[in-house]
Amino acid sequence: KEKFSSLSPAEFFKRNAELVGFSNPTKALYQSVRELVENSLDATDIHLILPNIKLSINRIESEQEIYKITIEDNGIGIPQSVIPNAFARVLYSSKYVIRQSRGMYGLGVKAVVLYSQMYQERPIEVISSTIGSKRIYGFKLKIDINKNEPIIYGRYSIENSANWHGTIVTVYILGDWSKSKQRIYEYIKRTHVITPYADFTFLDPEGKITHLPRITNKMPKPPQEVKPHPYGVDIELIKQIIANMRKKGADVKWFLMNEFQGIGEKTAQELLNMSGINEKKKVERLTEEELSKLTEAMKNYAKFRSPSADALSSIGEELIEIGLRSSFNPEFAVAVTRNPEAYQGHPFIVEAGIAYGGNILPVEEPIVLRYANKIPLIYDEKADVVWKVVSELDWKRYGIDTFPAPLVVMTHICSTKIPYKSAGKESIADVEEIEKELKNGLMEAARRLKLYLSEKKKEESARRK
Amino acid sequence: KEKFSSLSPAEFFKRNAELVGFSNPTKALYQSVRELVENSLDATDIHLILPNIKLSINRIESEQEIYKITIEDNGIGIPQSVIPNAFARVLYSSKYVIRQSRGMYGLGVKAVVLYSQMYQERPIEVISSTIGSKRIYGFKLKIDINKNEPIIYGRYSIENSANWHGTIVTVYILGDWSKSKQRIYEYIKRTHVITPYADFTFLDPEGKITHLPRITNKMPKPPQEVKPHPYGVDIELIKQIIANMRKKGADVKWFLMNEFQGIGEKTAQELLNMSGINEKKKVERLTEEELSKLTEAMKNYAKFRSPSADALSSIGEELIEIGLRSSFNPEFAVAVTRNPEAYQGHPFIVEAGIAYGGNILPVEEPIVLRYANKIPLIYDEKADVVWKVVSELDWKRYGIDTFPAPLVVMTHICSTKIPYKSAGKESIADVEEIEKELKNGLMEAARRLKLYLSEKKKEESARRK
Ligand SMILES: Nc1ncnc2c1ncn2[C@@H]1O[C@H](COP(=O)(O)OP(=O)(O)OP(=O)(O)O)[C@@H](O)[C@H]1O
Ligand SMILES: Nc1ncnc2c1ncn2[C@@H]1O[C@H](COP(=O)(O)OP(=O)(O)OP(=O)(O)O)[C@@H](O)[C@H]1O
Ligand SMILES: [Mg+2]
Ligand SMILES: [Mg+2]
Repeated sequence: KEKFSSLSPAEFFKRNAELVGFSNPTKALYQSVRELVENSLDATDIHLILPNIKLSINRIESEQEIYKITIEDNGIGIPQSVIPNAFARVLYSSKYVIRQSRGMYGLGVKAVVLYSQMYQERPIEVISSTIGSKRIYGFKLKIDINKNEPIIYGRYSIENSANWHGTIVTVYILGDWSKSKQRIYEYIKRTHVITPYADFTFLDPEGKITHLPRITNKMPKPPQEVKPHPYGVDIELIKQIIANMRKKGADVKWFLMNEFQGIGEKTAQELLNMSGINEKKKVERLTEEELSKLTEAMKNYAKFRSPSADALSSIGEELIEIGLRSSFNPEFAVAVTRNPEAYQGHPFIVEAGIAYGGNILPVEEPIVLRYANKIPLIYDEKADVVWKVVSELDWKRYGIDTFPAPLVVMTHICSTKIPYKSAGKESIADVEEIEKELKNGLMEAARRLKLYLSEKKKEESARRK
Repeated sequence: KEKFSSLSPAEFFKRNAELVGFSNPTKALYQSVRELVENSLDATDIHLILPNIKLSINRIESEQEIYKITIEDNGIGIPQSVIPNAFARVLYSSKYVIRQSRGMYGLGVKAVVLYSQMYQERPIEVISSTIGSKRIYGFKLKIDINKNEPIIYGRYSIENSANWHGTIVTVYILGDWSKSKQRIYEYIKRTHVITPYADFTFLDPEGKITHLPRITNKMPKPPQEVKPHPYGVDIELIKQIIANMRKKGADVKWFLMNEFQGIGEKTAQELLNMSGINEKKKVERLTEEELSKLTEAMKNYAKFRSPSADALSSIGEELIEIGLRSSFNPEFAVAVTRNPEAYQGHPFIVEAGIAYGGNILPVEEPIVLRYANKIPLIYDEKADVVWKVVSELDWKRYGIDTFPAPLVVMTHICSTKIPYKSAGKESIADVEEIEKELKNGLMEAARRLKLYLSEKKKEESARRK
């Protein structure tokens, strides 16, 4: 009587497109732009390439609001053998590794393609060439939603005579430019402010061209892939690491010392004693109960050093302060980059910035600019843990007696895993460790504001005498 | 250099367990209880069975906080051939049909099993018998996370001599009872308040037994499965309906008149004229472009009647008011059930209740009790569209001059698709049509409060004379 059925991941995220940010045409146009831009930036700055990104949005139908979005980057490109899966297989990604990147789910561009297929019939077009490749490859693709597989509508290759590398993506989606416009411009500008080594060109549907030029050639140190940290383990993760090991027949002591960060010989022995496991036991022969004991030991062992911050790449105090000054022309600006911390085995860094006065108009509530892994977050502000922390701060203690006040607050959280509230990547869940660091970072910046405001008061009362 | 890989849906939701409500052991214990209770209620009241639900949570390990959760219901049971998939295959469900139910994603109980496997090694146990079945079937299951398939650790069947029907689920998870306790009790009590035809027994880890007895035998009219509404279509949905059609070789006119609600002969012809499609054309032979034109025609045709409310099952004004009175002992209570509306082809009904004074203590902000498809929502209040509407209401206009005030507001949204912000089902996205109806429903209830408060004022000033 009840009808049982299963869904492919493509069917699931198409039916529930709001779970990946595609709730309506206005949001869809914004989400498409941000997913494409984030893929292009991951393909460049993580690999120490100065990003050149060209984005255009053109309206191509008069009856329906169908927009053609084209984005071109000079990134590392995508090998032709994986292009179909990268763009047309949901839950397929090169970012399932332990390293900070903007992407993390293997969903982003596929959600754009799914939405594209809902209201118009043109396939997505991808042109790409990897560094040093002799040929440039082109594909026209759709997603077979029932099977979660690519359908190749066309493919070709041409000689790469100019030694180009990068990716060009063209996709057609139902949108609403007039309602999305403001947030799309905000997204691009706020991205450029913290990515001043990137060159952006944007052609909008009204024909307006915006060029945000490269301001510096200095690039941040790229994040490195790291091994899992013991505090981040669970039984199923250990099973997966064992299944993926290249070395066969390894004993459990070798496994602990080589597949995880921060486990030396002495620590490995201690963990095995705690779990009652013989150090010579082959790791593929561990029983369910032994895996459970080992997981428990790793979670409870108190003396691991913190997870490595090599996997992270912060914005930096200098860049944040420059960005605040250039955006707002304030009378005061400060930025704080905290030391690395961790939650559930994932390292993270909180950065906070404050700008005050000058050209900032007084506002009822602080203007809050949230960032996560170098992505500007624009929707769902009130749901974000950052908003909770900013609104719970007692600004009186830092010299802001009343609101309205000319105050801008910027926050950046970077991590090997950002705990977003949903796969649309709009707001961050309130993880205790992150909330605590946000509070400490904001208070540290606010104390510098307090110092400035009290100095300013002294000067003003001195001047009056 | 970049490592490409794919994830099964089980791997994806295990890695990102916070996307399905499992962010930490405290939340996990709560989420496990609510996913199990919601499955038991869907298996009973949708099928006109008076629900008897027995829930127990016992702590079974002293070093780690492992809890054994057992739930038993007298519902329709699950056929033995699908039990393994129902509990151990992510994205498998009987609720992928167009009919109001608490479940909707095919994820809920699987998320419990995934989390269960992360920190302890016992499989989930399921015992079930469908109505009239001669045998009762038992399984011990785990999820093969890499393949997204069940692993059957054990199976058996016994004779069903007592003609029992229902389901018993036992699962072991890492939790934190002291931190979850309050919200778990709130969830159960708030569920019983709007489901007074259900009998709940709850044994908690401290040995306390709570019995919430059946208060009435009167059950709401169950929701019925309906056909898709034209306003809810898109190209891929039409393709899917065509692929699933039993009747082969149907022409497109038959297809429109029989596979959708609200399309008669005249309307079908109009749609085909708008799309330039011959009425005799076989539906499997429609081109991509014709499917696109047909979708556009259905979205733009202005004369469809509203989506059928047969698929819905509201709580009802009487039950809401009784619930408010029994929970709060107020001096005033009112409930409003609005007429059905629709968003994106999905019908929905908003219900609103207000309670004031009496035993309600004055509060700084109204106490807001949110419900969706008869589920109490407890987390993420500030992210919910309901909170936005309640806080934007000008309570002064309705006789509440200042806060603190003794005010409770209840809202219920029921629909064939609740637009949750995430698959953890904690808060509702701000869909314009729903926001508008919430506002209208609350204002309608608030006007009755205003009337009561002004009458009360008159009586009080009359008494003083
Ligand atoms: N412009 C690009 N240049 C190079 N590689 C790209 C580009 N766009 C996409 N890719 C590749 O395709 C993969 C899939 O992209 P997709 O956006 O679906 O997922 P993701 O970026 O890994 O994660 P998320 O869902 O969080 O965005 C990426 O992991 C990347 O390897
Ligand atoms: N107690 C139960 N009695 C009868 N059927 C059940 C019970 N528990 C689960 N099922 C069946 O197993 C299926 C899967 O349950 P699961 O909780 O994973 O998904 P769902 O309830 O369909 O959706 P959601 O993810 O929103 O909870 C259900 O659709 C239902 O058919
Ligand atoms: Mg991406
Ligand atoms: Mg369920």
